[in-house]
Amino acid sequence: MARIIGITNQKGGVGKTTTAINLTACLAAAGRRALLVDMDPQGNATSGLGVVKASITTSIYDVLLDGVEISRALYPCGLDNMFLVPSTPQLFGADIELLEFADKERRLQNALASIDDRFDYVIIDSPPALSFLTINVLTASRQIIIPVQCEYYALEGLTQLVETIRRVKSSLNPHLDILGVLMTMHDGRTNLSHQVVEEVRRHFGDRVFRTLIGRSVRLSEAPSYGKPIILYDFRSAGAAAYIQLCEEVIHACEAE
Amino acid sequence: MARIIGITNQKGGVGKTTTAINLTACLAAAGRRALLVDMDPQGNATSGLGVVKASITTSIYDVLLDGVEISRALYPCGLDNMFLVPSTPQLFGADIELLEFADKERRLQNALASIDDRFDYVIIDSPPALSFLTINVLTASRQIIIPVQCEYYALEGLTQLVETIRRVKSSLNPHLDILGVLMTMHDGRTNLSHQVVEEVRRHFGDRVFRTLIGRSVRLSEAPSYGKPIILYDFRSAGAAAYIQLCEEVIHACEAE
Ligand SMILES: Nc1ncnc2c1ncn2[C@@H]1O[C@H](COP(=O)(O)OP(=O)(O)OP(=O)(O)O)[C@@H](O)[C@H]1O
Ligand SMILES: Nc1ncnc2c1ncn2[C@@H]1O[C@H](COP(=O)(O)OP(=O)(O)OP(=O)(O)O)[C@@H](O)[C@H]1O
Ligand SMILES: [Mg+2]
Ligand SMILES: [Mg+2]
Repeated sequence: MARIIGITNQKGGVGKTTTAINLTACLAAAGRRALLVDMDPQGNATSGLGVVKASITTSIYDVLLDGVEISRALYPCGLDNMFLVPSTPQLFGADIELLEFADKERRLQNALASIDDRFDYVIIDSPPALSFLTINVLTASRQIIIPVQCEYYALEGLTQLVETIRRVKSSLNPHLDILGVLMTMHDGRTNLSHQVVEEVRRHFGDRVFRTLIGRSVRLSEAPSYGKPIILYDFRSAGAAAYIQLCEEVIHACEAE
Repeated sequence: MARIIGITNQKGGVGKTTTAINLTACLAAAGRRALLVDMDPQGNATSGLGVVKASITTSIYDVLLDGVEISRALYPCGLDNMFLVPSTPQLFGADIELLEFADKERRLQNALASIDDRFDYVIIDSPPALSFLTINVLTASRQIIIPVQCEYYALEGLTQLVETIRRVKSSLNPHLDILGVLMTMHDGRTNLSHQVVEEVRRHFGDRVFRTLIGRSVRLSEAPSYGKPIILYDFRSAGAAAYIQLCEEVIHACEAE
């Protein structure tokens, strides 16, 4: 049974895609069969792995809206054990188009059921919104990772997100839990970073990952080469941070 | 007649709110009557100006969904000549709730018509999505500023955004134009920043503002004090950059 982990936060630019790509890649490098699902119409996880949108014949849009088997939308992405379900700009219309379906919140959950035994981990990247696409991610996931940028605005949306997770848990997905809050773009030289980390630790206690992802230019360069950080620059601080996160996730998910 | 400028980009975390707050504040400091409208359910423009959400009796939600006069939703925010129409979390439901209205794309445009003579500039902050809230911003605005972070992913969404602007221009708002593309969080030390600026200049030519907003910690600290940068740290590089942008905007809008 695959462990399905959604990466969500409606605040924009907090490191959702960067975390989704690099966590999936590290899990694959650690020998787990790992699938990354791009549920963001922007398709940054797709292009960040070098998959050219024009070459995509079956995307997550076809799976959610036309009921195409998700196994027909699996694309290799440069690492053994790792596959991607890509996103295309067609997905921009999905929030409205999903309204017509009786099972509008469960389209992703139902689609993933058919490949549950083929993967150890399914990591899902979300758009920066509390839309039906994000509700689908929350309904399909058993666990959630919340990336939080070490910035003032990042704190503000957390209450709203936690409330939305609570509501999905009580009405659509009783198994849903927060696996952890991940501090991203941490800059040890600024007071702001320290204050935000302290504030988040005060709210979430030990649900905050010990791993802090530091701000690192190599991490933001990697997607322009279509590679996860462990293939772009294995020796960088960004690679070390995501390898450490991966170990924390494996320990939390497999120690049960 | 107020000059209505929307700040939009569906990519998250590119500096929309930071630009909306600081451009409005600089316009007010330059003696223009300036209104900031927060159309993002996250409400970062509202909290970034120190307006406490619990103290808000009338917000943009009441204006858009209940037809309340927008003049009843004007809040002072620490600078003469500057007012804010705040956002509250109720706005998260607006995308779906707006579907029931025949004029669902024009709710903001119609609301702003009643205060057109009270302001010289109306600046509108948008959410990171191509949703009905953003369509309302595009329909209400005569001009658009597109903040683009100096990062790889920032390039990807531009084609989609320009296409959406073109569609709104032909179907809902023939006056709509791109006032300019603003490069944000520029870091002169990285190749990536230079490459992205070059790429954007190649696409947009002289529609790219000469002002580059450099990455500056003071800019990200200011919202935690509820102040625009010119009140938080007038001598900072961030303040100088937004003052320069303000001059470019005044020159472009008032030289006509
Ligand atoms: N630790 C880091 N250090 C430096 N840059 C980073 C780091 N993590 C992410 N970035 C860069 O910051 C930007 C925002 O990150 P990313 O796109 O992953 O966020 P997101 O939450 O997925 O954004 P969106 O809300 O638009 O989906 C990207 O350009 C990315 O390359
Ligand atoms: N020039 C800058 N230098 C340093 N930090 C900046 C700069 N501009 C913005 N920031 C910080 O980067 C983060 C993202 O900026 P901001 O929230 O304005 O982007 P946004 O596009 O409005 O995000 P969203 O898509 O969530 O609405 C914020 O924490 C902000 O304080
Ligand atoms: Mg993303
Ligand atoms: Mg914003």
